[in-house]
Amino acid sequence: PSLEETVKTTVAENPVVVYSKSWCSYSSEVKSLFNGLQVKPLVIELDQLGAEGSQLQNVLEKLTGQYTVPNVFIGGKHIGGCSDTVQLYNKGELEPMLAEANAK
Amino acid sequence: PSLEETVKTTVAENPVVVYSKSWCSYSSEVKSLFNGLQVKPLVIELDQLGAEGSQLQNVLEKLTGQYTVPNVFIGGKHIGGCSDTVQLYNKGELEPMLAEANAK
Ligand SMILES: N[C@@H](CCC(=O)N[C@@H](CS)C(=O)NCC(=O)O)C(=O)O
Ligand SMILES: N[C@@H](CCC(=O)N[C@@H](CS)C(=O)NCC(=O)O)C(=O)O
Ligand code: FES
Repeated sequence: PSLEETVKTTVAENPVVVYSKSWCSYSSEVKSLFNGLQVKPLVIELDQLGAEGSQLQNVLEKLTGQYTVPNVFIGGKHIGGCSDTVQLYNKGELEPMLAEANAK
Repeated sequence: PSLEETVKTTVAENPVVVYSKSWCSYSSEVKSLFNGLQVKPLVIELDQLGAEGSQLQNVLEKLTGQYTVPNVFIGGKHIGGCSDTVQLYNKGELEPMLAEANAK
């Protein structure tokens, strides 16, 4: 499959997916937000995939308009970055989304 | 001069110095904290210096014990990262330090 199909399958088959960079504090913040909610996201560290990492980042930009990390999906839906996810949490909208996606 | 001497001279001669990475949100946060206080730090983007960037990062670790970015100095004194600088600000201790270092 193409990288694009791989991303589409990954986000469809996993309740929560975080495309991340291992040394990035914003990526760590969103990972610990999910861990605090007893959710185990599928985490893909783009910086640990060699050349495929930057290819994936370009595919994510094409599919979502977002090049930056962290890039978060819940229930197959593109959520955005760290600030978007934190905002949803603060508005009480994140947990219902996680429940609906059977992430807990 | 060695890279170590260069760093020592840079932090001694500039009131506020931020070693940063241009695409890092924590680095941007600390830069905007200073800009909001009408302080223009000397910003060194480690990712824009080629091989010297990672050498500088190693020298900073040797001199300060801190490898991560942002790496902040005020009045020649090592402050720490983004969270350290924000904490000092929240405690009301950052502005007096900036005034003492003639940063404003
Ligand atoms: N507001 C966004 C900021 C995202 C952002 O700027 N991420 C940086 C790293 S912290 C990035 O991806 N920079 C480009 C790159 O690393 O390739 C969020 O909360 O996720
Ligand atoms: N708590 C620290 C966190 C610093 C940190 O982990 N920085 C990351 C980037 S956000 C880093 O330098 N990682 C290793 C690297 O990028 O070389 C701070 O507030 O500055
Ligand atoms: S690389 Fe610094 S916050 Fe992401």
